[in-house]
Amino acid sequence: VIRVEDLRKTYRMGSTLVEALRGVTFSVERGEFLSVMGPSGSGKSTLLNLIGALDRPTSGRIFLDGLDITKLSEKELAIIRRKKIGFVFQFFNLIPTLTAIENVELPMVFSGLPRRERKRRASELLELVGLSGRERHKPGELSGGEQQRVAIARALANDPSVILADEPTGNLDTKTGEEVVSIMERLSREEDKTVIVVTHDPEVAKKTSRIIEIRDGTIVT
Amino acid sequence: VIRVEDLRKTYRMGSTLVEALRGVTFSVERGEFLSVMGPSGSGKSTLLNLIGALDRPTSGRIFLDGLDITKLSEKELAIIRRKKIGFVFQFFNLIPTLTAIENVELPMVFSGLPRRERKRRASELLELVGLSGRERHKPGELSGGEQQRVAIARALANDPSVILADEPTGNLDTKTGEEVVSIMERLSREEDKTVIVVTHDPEVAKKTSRIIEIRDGTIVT
Ligand SMILES: Nc1ncnc2c1ncn2[C@@H]1O[C@H](COP(=O)(O)OP(=O)(O)OP(=O)(O)O)[C@@H](O)[C@H]1O
Ligand SMILES: Nc1ncnc2c1ncn2[C@@H]1O[C@H](COP(=O)(O)OP(=O)(O)OP(=O)(O)O)[C@@H](O)[C@H]1O
Ligand SMILES: [Mg+2]
Ligand SMILES: [Mg+2]
Repeated sequence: VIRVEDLRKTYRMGSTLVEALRGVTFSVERGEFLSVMGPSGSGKSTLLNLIGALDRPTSGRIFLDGLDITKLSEKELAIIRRKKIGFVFQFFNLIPTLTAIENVELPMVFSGLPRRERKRRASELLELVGLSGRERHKPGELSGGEQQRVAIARALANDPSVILADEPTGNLDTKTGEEVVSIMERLSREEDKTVIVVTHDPEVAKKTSRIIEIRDGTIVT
Repeated sequence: VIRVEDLRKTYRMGSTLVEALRGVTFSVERGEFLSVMGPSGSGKSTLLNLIGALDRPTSGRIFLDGLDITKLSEKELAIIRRKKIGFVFQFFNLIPTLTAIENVELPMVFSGLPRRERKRRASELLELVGLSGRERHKPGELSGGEQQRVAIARALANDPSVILADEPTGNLDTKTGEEVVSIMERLSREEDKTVIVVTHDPEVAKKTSRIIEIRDGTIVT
């Protein structure tokens, strides 16, 4: 359901070029639970951002459900992102002026879910990640790991078929981290969702069905 | 060299009170390498922020080198923070408009180090954390773990006698994380610095001389 072909990404900084991805090719099946590992700075977030249509590759192709998303306009990409993809950012990207529950509701506001249904689902998702007592806290009133869990709940808001999670357990204790990984594993196994998790934690990778290793912008497994 | 007595911190949110720390007492010797562990939301960052004089306790006392810092003015606290304490924030708090090397230089600008000495030391510290090739990148042009390492280098800028690190390896791969922990261990053993690291990673805690466990705002070890 996801395929990338010879994907490259070069960042330009003034006169310096940084090759973050240097030709990455792989496929992911529907319902697969895949992890991407590699040293700090090896290109993992760059890869996830391209698959999640949050950034454009320098060259190469990305197929989502058979559709080459590198050929789409910004508008078409925004629709695909909203409907199909749930993204957990490495640094959460929560909106600081909204409460935890309002942050989780936001994707459902854009997809037009009725208010009552939206609030009920947001509350359920916060309960799922263990944050029922923190619905009205704003991000500044939450701990690091609590913010991370709000970001995970938000990624699940529109029940996406693809979940891309960039280091979703970095700020969580072992037990809470295991609960998050088992939520993602269950979504892939029971609801046939395709889950890609970038992680540094071998314990998280162990629970996935396949590990892709990246080093210096290329796949080494 | 650090002692906290019956430390309490209650956050007020409108009409709601959140008791983040409920009476914490312990001491840390000079040159000790201590870890603080506990579930997400248990009060670790709150504790570190109080010891680092970044926030005021609701009640209780904090002694730094025998001086009760809870009795000091904002101005006196700022001087102590700048001279004695190096703080690695859970989310780095780098200045987005400055490059990596400028971020590391900044504490030395405030402490009045001559420009050439400041630049030499900042470059050395970035090399120590493995970022020589990224000195001119701004935070937005760095990966998560690279930003984290800039924050670690910056905390060491004024050669502080106390280093407080809040989850310094959450975004680092195993090898890079081990390098950071061994830097901290060496600073405590060879230079008699007092290092407190908040961590979720048992592998990091294993390298420390003592582990304090916090749960629901109190010490449980
Ligand atoms: N906007 C940018 N401009 C220039 N270089 C960049 C930019 N974003 C990332 N880089 C560089 O590209 C490389 C890959 O970055 P990326 O964020 O994908 O790494 P990563 O594998 O996610 O690392 P980490 O595990 O530390 O989060 C890094 O070396 C980084 O310095
Ligand atoms: N400004 C605030 N207002 C209200 N509640 C707060 C505030 N800051 C933190 N809290 C609450 O206090 C508790 C302790 O927060 P703290 O950040 O110290 O936890 P932590 O142990 O560092 O967690 P983590 O491992 O997730 O970073 C949390 O439950 C959090 O919701
Ligand atoms: Mg990353
Ligand atoms: Mg914290």
